[in-house]
Amino acid sequence: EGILVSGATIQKNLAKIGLIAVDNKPGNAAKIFAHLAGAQVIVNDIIQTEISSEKANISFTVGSADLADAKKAIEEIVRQVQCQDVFVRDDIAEVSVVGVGMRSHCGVADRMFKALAVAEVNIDSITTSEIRISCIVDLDDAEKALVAVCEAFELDKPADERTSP
Amino acid sequence: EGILVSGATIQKNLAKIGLIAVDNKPGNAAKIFAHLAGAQVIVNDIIQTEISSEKANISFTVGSADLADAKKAIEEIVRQVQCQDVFVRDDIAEVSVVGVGMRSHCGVADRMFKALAVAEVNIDSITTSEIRISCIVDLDDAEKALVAVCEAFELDKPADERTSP
Ligand SMILES: C[C@@H](O)[C@H](N)C(=O)O
Ligand SMILES: C[C@@H](O)[C@H](N)C(=O)O
Repeated sequence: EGILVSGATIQKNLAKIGLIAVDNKPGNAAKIFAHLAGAQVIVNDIIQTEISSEKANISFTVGSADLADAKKAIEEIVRQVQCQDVFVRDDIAEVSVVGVGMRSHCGVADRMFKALAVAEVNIDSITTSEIRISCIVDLDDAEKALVAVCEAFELDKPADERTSP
Repeated sequence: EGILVSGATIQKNLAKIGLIAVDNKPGNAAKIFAHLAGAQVIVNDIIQTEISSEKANISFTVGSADLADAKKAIEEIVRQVQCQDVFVRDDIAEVSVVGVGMRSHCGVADRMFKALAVAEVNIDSITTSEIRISCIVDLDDAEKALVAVCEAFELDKPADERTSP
């Protein structure tokens, strides 16, 4: 498959806001992110999953410095989007595996999740793209997670000595 | 910010499987994706959001051709991860906006969601990365969504004649 995982990163100073059970109708995502843009909040990753045809969960990460402004903006908008609950976590870190050809994630995702499972690190949320897989974990587990992932992908060895992916 | 949205894409022939309320404890994501890897299913994007400290939603997309194998593999594993419900959608398309410097999504995400809202296209799920923002929409809305997004980012004009982002 030619998947080459070239590195792993950890990002701290991160916070996550989750909106649980937002009305799943056109315009609600636009309302939330327009309101955040208006509050000059820079959003990192956005994740939405559908819970049913009526409801969806939307969560997003911001730099820790923006958390207070983001929280305030979200509190102002929750009623307009019929959101049932807001979840805020500022004790998180994001561990990512980066590389080319991640498209067929199965080899990479499987190995990353297994490494975190063996290290007893809980995965709070997941996002993937063609070039990376990112997991939000507890801040206390950040180093443990990074070490587990580096070992699983043998990132301490030169690329040509690693077993694929 | 130097955000340059360079293009928009639409991907059909896609299906999405959502696992609702999976036990949020270490090892469960590894079980699910190891089982899919064992069934030779190539997974596109993986999205997980937390619903509470006990439960999480995990969804992933596969090519339409892999849906039957993926469904079978998931049915075999749902009890082991205490998943309450499985959601399958094969009537979807993924519309993406691609470009460099998307990191501070607020300008781009906001504009994309607004374009879809005005076109009355419902967003089923969202994933973002440094280089793209992707929304899953109903298959029937695929063309409408692509046109709305291309107009919002003026993709029919040369890059130097567009208003930022
Ligand atoms: C929940 C939210 O994303 C909604 N489905 C929308 O289209 O805006
Ligand atoms: C839900 C699942 O991702 C679980 N939290 C895990 O770590 O595997």
